[in-house]
Amino acid sequence: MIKVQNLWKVYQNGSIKVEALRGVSFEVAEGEMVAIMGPSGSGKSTLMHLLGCLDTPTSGKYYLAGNDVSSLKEDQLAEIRNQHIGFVFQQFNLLSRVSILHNVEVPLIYRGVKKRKREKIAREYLEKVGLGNRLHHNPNEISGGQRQRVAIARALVNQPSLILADEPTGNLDTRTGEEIMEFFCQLNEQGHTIILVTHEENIARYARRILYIVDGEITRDEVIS
Amino acid sequence: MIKVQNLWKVYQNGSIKVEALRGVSFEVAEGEMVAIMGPSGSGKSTLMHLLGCLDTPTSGKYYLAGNDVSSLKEDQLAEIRNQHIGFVFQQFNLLSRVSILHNVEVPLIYRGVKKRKREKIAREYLEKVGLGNRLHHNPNEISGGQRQRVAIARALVNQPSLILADEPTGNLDTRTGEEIMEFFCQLNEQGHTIILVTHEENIARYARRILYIVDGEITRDEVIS
Ligand SMILES: Nc1ncnc2c1ncn2[C@@H]1O[C@H](COP(=O)(O)OP(=O)(O)OP(=O)(O)O)[C@@H](O)[C@H]1O
Ligand SMILES: Nc1ncnc2c1ncn2[C@@H]1O[C@H](COP(=O)(O)OP(=O)(O)OP(=O)(O)O)[C@@H](O)[C@H]1O
Ligand SMILES: [Mg+2]
Ligand SMILES: [Mg+2]
Repeated sequence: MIKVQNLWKVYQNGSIKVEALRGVSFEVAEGEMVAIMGPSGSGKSTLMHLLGCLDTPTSGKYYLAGNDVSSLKEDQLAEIRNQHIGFVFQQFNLLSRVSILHNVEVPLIYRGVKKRKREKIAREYLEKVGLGNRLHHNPNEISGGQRQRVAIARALVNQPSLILADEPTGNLDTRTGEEIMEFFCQLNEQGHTIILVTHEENIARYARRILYIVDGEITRDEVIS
Repeated sequence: MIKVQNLWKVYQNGSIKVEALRGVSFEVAEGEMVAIMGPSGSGKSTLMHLLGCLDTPTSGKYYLAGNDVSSLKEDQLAEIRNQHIGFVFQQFNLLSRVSILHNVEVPLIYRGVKKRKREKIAREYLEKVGLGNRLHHNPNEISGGQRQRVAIARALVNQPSLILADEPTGNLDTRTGEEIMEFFCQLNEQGHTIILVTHEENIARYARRILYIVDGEITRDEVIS
């Protein structure tokens, strides 16, 4: 499903050069659930953005479902992002001026789903994350963890084959975090591939495998029982 | 230091009424360190905003250092916020178009500190949170946890007597989170009053006392050893 070879990402701002990723290589099979852990600033979100086709590497190769992503044009990448990838951003990236219902509808709009059906599906996913009674509030009118849950619902609403979740429980109490992880596990059992970044050990243990990244390099790749 | 009596916060959006805080009462002595825990949506950030004089209650009383906050005018509240309170927001609220150095200087500007001294102090605090080598980057050019650390440095730079931190380690790996908590403990030993919201038990245990809030009400007030 995913094959990453010697990925480098270097940010150059004026005179300062930041090597965010330094020769990262690994594979993820279809249907796997993998956790990524590592210190703040170690390269986790940068890696997730590359995997999500939201950014391109400075060098190295990324094969997604066999295709060399670097060889794809922007419109093909957009297609892949919309159809096959669900991304939960570390800082949610919700549209603040529209309702949470509309926020969750957006990926369905890109897919051409008709309004009546769209609302029904969006409502369903918001109910799954415990926000069925707040559909018409906008993100400024709900709590931090509730926004996080809207971001999760939006990432899943297209039933993407690849789910990338960057700290999906960072703003959630333990119980709510576990409910969300149960939800991810169900999706994984149905065959969705899931890669999640977390700094919480108990959350990482829902996955079968943990990748550790430090200063832009993979230091450990551990299958857990 | 803090005395809260029967605080209510009700949000009315059209027909929907949300009772975010429902008769909250408690006291915090000067120099105490208290943690607040509770489910997502239970009222933690709402309470923090009231304590930080960033918002006013629907009803109830809030006495800060003996003063009835509800009787104070906006300019007096602004004075209190700038001089005496350091607030770490759940979603950081950094200025994205300026450097992290400038972000941390802002509270010092309000205090009339001259440029040379301001830069020196801001640099110091950014070094304390491990970002001394990124001073001239802006928030878009650093990681989520690094932004969180900038927000912490900014909240502390005025050496406020009351520090309110809303999930200060939510985006930090365990080790970095512990370093931040060590920093808070030092400040507490120097006499600063600290109230922090967290969903992580190990972070809460740095405090001497944990308040539990569920559906806008305090359900437990536990001194821990
Ligand atoms: N402007 C608003 N209008 C309507 N409801 C609001 C508004 N702001 C907050 N709320 C609601 O008030 C309740 C408490 O919100 P608050 O942000 O205090 O929760 P919290 O405990 O900080 O949650 P989290 O742990 O998810 O950050 C939530 O149900 C939230 O949706
Ligand atoms: N646009 C940019 N310009 C310069 N440096 C950047 C940029 N974006 C990220 N970085 C740097 O790249 C490194 C990796 O960032 P990344 O966001 O991947 O870390 P992370 O592991 O997700 O951290 P966190 O756990 O704090 O969220 C960090 O040092 C960060 O400051
Ligand atoms: Mg990150
Ligand atoms: Mg909150």
